[in-house]
Amino acid sequence: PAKIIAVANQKGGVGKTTTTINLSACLAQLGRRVLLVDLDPQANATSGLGLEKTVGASAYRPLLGEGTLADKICPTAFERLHIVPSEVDMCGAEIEIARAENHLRRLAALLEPVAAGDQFDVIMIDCPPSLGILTLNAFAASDYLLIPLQCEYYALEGISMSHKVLSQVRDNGVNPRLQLLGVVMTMFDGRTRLAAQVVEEVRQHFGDLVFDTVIPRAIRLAEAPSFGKPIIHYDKYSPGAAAYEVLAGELLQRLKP
Amino acid sequence: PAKIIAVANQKGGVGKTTTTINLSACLAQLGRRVLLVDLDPQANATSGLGLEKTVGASAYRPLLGEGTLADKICPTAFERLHIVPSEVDMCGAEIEIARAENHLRRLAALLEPVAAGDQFDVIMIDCPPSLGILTLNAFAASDYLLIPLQCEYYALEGISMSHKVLSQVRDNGVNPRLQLLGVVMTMFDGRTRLAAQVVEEVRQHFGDLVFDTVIPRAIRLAEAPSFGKPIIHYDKYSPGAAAYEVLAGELLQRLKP
Ligand SMILES: Nc1ncnc2c1ncn2[C@@H]1O[C@H](COP(=O)(O)OP(=O)(O)OP(=O)(O)O)[C@@H](O)[C@H]1O
Ligand SMILES: Nc1ncnc2c1ncn2[C@@H]1O[C@H](COP(=O)(O)OP(=O)(O)OP(=O)(O)O)[C@@H](O)[C@H]1O
Ligand SMILES: [Mg+2]
Ligand SMILES: [Mg+2]
Repeated sequence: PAKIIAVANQKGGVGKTTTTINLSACLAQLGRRVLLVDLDPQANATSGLGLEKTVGASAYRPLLGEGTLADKICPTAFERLHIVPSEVDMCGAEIEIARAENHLRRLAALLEPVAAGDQFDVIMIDCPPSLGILTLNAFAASDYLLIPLQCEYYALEGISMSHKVLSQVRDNGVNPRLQLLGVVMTMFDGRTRLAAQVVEEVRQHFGDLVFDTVIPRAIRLAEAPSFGKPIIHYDKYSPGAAAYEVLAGELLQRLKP
Repeated sequence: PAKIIAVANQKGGVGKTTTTINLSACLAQLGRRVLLVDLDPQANATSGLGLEKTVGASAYRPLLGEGTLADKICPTAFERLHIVPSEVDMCGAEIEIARAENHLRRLAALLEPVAAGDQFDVIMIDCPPSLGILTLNAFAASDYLLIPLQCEYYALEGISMSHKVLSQVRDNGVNPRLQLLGVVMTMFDGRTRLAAQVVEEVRQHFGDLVFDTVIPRAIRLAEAPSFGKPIIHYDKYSPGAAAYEVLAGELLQRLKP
């Protein structure tokens, strides 16, 4: 069965989508079969992998009880990497799901048959920048939580909130198996004191939970999505590509049974 | 009566809070009496102005019908600048407000007496990175919408969504007076081609609606919130401070009757 990893952080613009796309692509390159679920109405992971945003293509209708998630799985241009795309309709999803039955475990119920099958080794879920219904559904459906953390002041403030919600989801029985896989430092700019201070503070706070690999701020990472490609397919020898390749290796070490 | 401006963009990390804090501080320096309403559960504008996040201090209870907004207005350390702080409880607000009566105009009803009075000239609302209930309440309560737009690819993709929602709010009668005050380009990094491409594309799309002033990517802007100060009080002579001062002047030109 596949391991399910939610990539989440309430703080916006910290590199959730960039991390989900590039880790998924690197894991596929290492031979794992990966499904990326784009749960963000902005559909950045969908366009970042070169797909159009098509009405009706997302998990939206299945989350409201119409059809299965398997119907929505599409291939991408990249070997061993599939996606459940997002769409604009997902904006309305939060309110409609909030009013539905069993509103926190709807994604969990949809993903169970997909994860139980033999099609995928890893399922990565890209979450919107909030702790609303869609993100809580991702927490309820996942084995692990991965928190990208930008090396800046505001990002530091928000980390305790995500951690608190993880404990709540685990302790109130919504998903007792959810564990924090780790915290990934992103957009590290070696020229500033601020970045180094934030990394030090996070390591003091979270210790070994912080991945050794730090993702540098690198313009090629911001350019790649405009070509619909992960960094290893856009600029294979760039610092951003190297960092995500090393991170993928570190992630596999942590997933070992 | 005060003019009410919502600062919003569904995309995360584009500079909504940084723009709300620094424009508010510059307008106060220019002699305007400003109220900043922090509508984001992350409460970044609250801590960025040096206030603690205190339980019960936010607009949360008034939005659910308990008490007035006037009760929640606090002074800041900066002359002519007041704030309605945010708090963690605001996370739960979206679901509770969604179930309440008149759920889109609850903030509008709370702000009406404050704006009608003679205490403030400008009210700025910092929105969370979503188009959910809290942001829709801000749209319903405001005279103008200001959209900060990061000079990067994903930010470009999201701009049409905010514009679409603005038209919906105006045309379906929730708030017929809402206008787009403009689009502010943020985190412009002159060393990259990507930033210049994005600015050009936005100017083609939105023409005169794009402010002339472009906010540069400047590390001092990211450092200032860790000292609880707007940039003009943290590093008055920095490029970030100059850019927001010029932007404040341009904004006042656009607000002229
Ligand atoms: N290491 C990096 N170096 C440079 N730019 C980066 C890096 N990581 C991400 N970016 C860029 O920063 C912006 C924010 O990243 P991204 O969209 O991945 O964050 P996010 O957390 O998914 O945002 P949201 O909260 O809106 O979902 C994007 O324009 C992205 O291209
Ligand atoms: N012009 C700038 N130059 C450098 N850093 C900036 C600039 N503007 C904002 N920042 C930093 O970038 C990060 C994102 O900015 P900010 O938090 O204001 O965005 P936001 O849109 O309010 O985010 P959210 O979507 O989470 O509410 C912050 O760490 C902030 O300090
Ligand atoms: Mg994203
Ligand atoms: Mg903000």
